[in-house]
Amino acid sequence: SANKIIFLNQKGGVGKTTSVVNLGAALALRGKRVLLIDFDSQGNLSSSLSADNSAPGTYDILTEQISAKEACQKTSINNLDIITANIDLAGLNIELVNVENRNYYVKNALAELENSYDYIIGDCPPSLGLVTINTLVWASYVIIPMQCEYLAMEGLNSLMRTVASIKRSLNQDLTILGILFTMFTKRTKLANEVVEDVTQYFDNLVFKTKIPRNVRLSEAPSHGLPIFAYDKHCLGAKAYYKLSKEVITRVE
Amino acid sequence: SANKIIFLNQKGGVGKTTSVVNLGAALALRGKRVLLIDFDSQGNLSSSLSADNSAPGTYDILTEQISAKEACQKTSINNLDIITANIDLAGLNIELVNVENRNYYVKNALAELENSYDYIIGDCPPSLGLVTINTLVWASYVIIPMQCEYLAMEGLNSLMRTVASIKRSLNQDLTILGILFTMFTKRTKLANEVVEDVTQYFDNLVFKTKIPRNVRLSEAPSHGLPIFAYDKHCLGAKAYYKLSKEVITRVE
Ligand SMILES: Nc1ncnc2c1ncn2[C@@H]1O[C@H](COP(=O)(O)OP(=O)(O)OP(=O)(O)O)[C@@H](O)[C@H]1O
Ligand SMILES: Nc1ncnc2c1ncn2[C@@H]1O[C@H](COP(=O)(O)OP(=O)(O)OP(=O)(O)O)[C@@H](O)[C@H]1O
Ligand SMILES: [Mg+2]
Ligand SMILES: [Mg+2]
Repeated sequence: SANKIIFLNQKGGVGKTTSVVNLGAALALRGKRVLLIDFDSQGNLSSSLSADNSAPGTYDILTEQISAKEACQKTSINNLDIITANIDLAGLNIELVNVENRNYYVKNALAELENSYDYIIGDCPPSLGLVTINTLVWASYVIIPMQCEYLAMEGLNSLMRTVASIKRSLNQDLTILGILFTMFTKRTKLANEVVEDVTQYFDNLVFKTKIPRNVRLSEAPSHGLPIFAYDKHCLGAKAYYKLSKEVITRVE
Repeated sequence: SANKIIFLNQKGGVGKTTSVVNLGAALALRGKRVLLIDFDSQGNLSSSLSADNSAPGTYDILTEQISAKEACQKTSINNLDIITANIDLAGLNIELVNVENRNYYVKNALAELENSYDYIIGDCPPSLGLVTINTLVWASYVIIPMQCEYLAMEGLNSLMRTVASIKRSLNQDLTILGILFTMFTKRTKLANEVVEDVTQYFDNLVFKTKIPRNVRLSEAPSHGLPIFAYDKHCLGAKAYYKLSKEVITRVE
């Protein structure tokens, strides 16, 4: 059944959405059946792939207006589907507060997709609200993207503690698949210091692949394309392609 | 009485915290009495100024365990005080849901500070939860920091709509003081396109001052210092000093 992965970091702007789009596309290029799910009411994942986020999406599935299977949309990339999100999802953090079983909404709603895909990858918002907690109860793996910046290190320990407490109380299968350095610039002293500190502390958890800062990655979303369709020879594309190999090795 | 300003953008990593620290410090250098308030449970504002975020802070004020005046801490900069935040604040978005008057907690708790400062500046988390809504009900001005990136433009209209709806229903005094471009790189085509698009659409709302991408700004927090104490001659320091002049002109 499907490998369920979420990209999570409550620190904002660390490359969660960019990583979901391009890891997903790389796995699809390698022939895996991949579904991406937008759990962020900003809908950046949906717009990065020119998906129609006025069509029924994550909010409609979680409020049982449509089934998960019906909400899957094809993208321009073969083997790559998406479930979109829009501003409706923002209200769910409040709507779910007083509901029985509020932590299992995502897990229950997405159960029917388990055999249709090899990888299901979720993009989370930069917060640890109820929707995000729901994705931690559903997922089997967490990937933590982090910028090589001082402020990005601050929240890492508290994030690890949150994942550990969900694993203990709500989802024994949950594992941290790895920490992914994003927007890395070799020539910056601070970046190298952060990489050294985090690698010394978390050792094998850190992915060998580092995603370099590459302006082509920030241009691709304005064309609604993953990097492989926008500029397949750039450094960003090569890095995400290499990451997909590492993810497959860790998972399979 | 004090000019109450919040830095708000639900898009993550756009320079909210960096702007609050350095605009605050620049106003203090110009002799204004300034208080910074951390409304983000990540506590990045607190750590950027080496403040003690285990001392009573925003959460303790909003749950009425301590008064706002008692929670003000001095920083290493003259005329610059801070109220800190830590992970406790994350729970408040849920705790406040079923409470009477839940939108006025910040406004009521901070009323006693109005005459002690010239500027009170709040740093918001990258989400539009109940704590953030509370800051919109309290503030007189909103500054929207935005990166010159495609994905950052996506959320701008929905943010403007949120501010307009709070102004209509909960806080008639609320005004958008301006849109601030951050991490701007002159040589990137995408950055110039975004600046052009946003300026054409929002015209006078856009601050003339653009904050350049400058690695010194991302190094300063690891020393717990605003940019003026870390490297007062760098481009980042000059830009925030210039911004403080523009803010004073718009406000006073
Ligand atoms: N490796 C990279 N090189 C250059 N730009 C990048 C890279 N990765 C992401 N970006 C750009 O940086 C910005 C932040 O990335 P992204 O939106 O993916 O982060 P996020 O963690 O999903 O943000 P949020 O917390 O708001 O959800 C975007 O404008 C994106 O285009
Ligand atoms: N002008 C700049 N030049 C270079 N780096 C910057 C600049 N402004 C901010 N940074 C760095 O970029 C990262 C994001 O900035 P910051 O944390 O201030 O954004 P934020 O909007 O507060 O993020 P969040 O949404 O997580 O609260 C930080 O590591 C910061 O040090
Ligand atoms: Mg995102
Ligand atoms: Mg911040």
